[in-house]
Amino acid sequence: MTTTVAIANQKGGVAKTTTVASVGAALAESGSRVLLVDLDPQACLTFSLGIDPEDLELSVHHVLTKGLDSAEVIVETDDGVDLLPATIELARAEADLLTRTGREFVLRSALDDLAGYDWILLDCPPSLGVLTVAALTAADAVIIPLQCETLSHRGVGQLLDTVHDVRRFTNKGLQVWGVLPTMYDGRTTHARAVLDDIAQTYELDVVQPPIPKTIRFAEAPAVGRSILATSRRHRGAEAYRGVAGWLTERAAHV
Amino acid sequence: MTTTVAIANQKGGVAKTTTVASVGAALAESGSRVLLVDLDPQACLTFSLGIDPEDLELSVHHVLTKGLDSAEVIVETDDGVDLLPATIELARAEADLLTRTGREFVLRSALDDLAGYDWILLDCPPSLGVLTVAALTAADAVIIPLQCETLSHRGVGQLLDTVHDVRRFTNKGLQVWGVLPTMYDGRTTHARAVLDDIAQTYELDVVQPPIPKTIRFAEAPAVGRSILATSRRHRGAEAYRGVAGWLTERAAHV
Ligand SMILES: Nc1ncnc2c1ncn2[C@@H]1O[C@H](COP(=O)(O)OP(=O)(O)OP(=O)(O)O)[C@@H](O)[C@H]1O
Ligand SMILES: Nc1ncnc2c1ncn2[C@@H]1O[C@H](COP(=O)(O)OP(=O)(O)OP(=O)(O)O)[C@@H](O)[C@H]1O
Ligand SMILES: [Mg+2]
Ligand SMILES: [Mg+2]
Repeated sequence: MTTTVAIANQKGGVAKTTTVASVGAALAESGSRVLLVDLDPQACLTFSLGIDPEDLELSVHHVLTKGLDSAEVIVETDDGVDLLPATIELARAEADLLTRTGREFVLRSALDDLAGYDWILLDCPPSLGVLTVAALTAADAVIIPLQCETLSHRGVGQLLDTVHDVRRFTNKGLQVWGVLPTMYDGRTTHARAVLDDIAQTYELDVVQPPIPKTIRFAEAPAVGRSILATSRRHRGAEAYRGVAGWLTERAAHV
Repeated sequence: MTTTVAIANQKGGVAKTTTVASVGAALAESGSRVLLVDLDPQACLTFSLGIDPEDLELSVHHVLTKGLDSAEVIVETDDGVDLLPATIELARAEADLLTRTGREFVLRSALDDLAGYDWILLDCPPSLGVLTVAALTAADAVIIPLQCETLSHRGVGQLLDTVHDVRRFTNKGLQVWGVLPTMYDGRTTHARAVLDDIAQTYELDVVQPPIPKTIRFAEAPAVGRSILATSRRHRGAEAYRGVAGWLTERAAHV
């Protein structure tokens, strides 16, 4: 049985991509079969896993807009996860799909054809457009990575409005599993205040443990591997292993 | 004479909004007449300056898509700058404008009708879509805020490709003034290596001084003021005053 999780937050730079790569690697490390899907035209996830998008002829763009089989596009990575990669052509997907009836379902149909994965994680771009809505429509659950700062707080309400619409119109079963505190500096009162405020205001669970802020995460993409490979015993990697465990337990209650 | 500067970088969370708010406030503090334009549907700049986008009936969206006069929409702020605010309706602007001939010029025409500003700063969303292209078409110059980390490095080439297209087709005079290192931790070799690599690879000037990483920036939007008001003598505010000075000197050579 496959669990599909969208990692979404329209605010930029809150560690969506880092979360998908690190949690994916942690799940694979503990034996799960994992597929990661890069839905950002900037292809940061693809690049982070050691694949140069400019070397790719086929990407998720062709799956979504040309009806290509996902299996023909999926690649293996050194981090033990499979990847449905992105390229800059995906920037046209929003325009290409804009007038197509049922555009929200293009990703869901593509993933429905796949078998054999325990987990599919979807890396969303920093917007609430067609690609994010397609991800929410394809997912069983959504996790919201949250940089616990004021400007991040604003976006949560808008994201939940979008989730609400998706549940009404295109994916009744979509569950919000909670917010994941990322780049978390628990020593500052600001971060703790923002986290508490968000959890209470929107009645959201908080995924555990929070991911600590550490330069090690910025260094990992430079060698095209997740932090579990580059700093395997470091507290940043350990925290994402913890999150993988939290998700596994949460999935058991679905 | 008005100098219009686009603050652009499609990577999320690299301090575009923080740069526009802080540099704008610094220029106003030293006597300039400043207009800030919020081009992000998430309206973070608008919110950062103490204005709740949900209270606004009119925004830059109506200026761009309904031909409304900017002067009817511009508001004053407590930070001494004027603001052309955004609301979530701006999310429709990309779709609304997509098929309109000359859509790249909608912002330029709107700003051409304004007189009396020394500086107009344009806060771009984290994408290379219609709104960012409109900003680059309207601007005399572009500044690229740069979080000196690997994933930020990737985007610079793509952004410069877009700038190249704009210079060919819609704005011959657009100048790239350089990269501004933001959230800079000069103690790490990673940050310095990424900065040097980008400056050399793309032959870009580096705006001075770099902006240091400090939690004070995250706290300012909570009270709806720029850091020059909330931490006026702090090194973060001083750094942005320095950048305002750098820009003033740079504008004199245009
Ligand atoms: N826990 C952390 N500590 C320090 N740096 C981090 C951490 N997590 C991620 N980063 C770094 O922060 C930057 C932003 O992270 P990332 O690209 O994953 O965010 P994102 O939400 O996917 O951004 P975008 O909105 O552009 O897609 C990257 O340079 C990344 O390496
Ligand atoms: N020098 C700094 N030190 C620490 N935090 C900072 C600094 N500059 C900005 N920040 C914080 O980092 C976060 C991202 O900044 P900001 O929203 O300005 O980036 P952005 O590029 O406009 O993001 P987006 O791509 O979502 O528009 C905000 O919470 C902001 O308050
Ligand atoms: Mg990302
Ligand atoms: Mg912004």
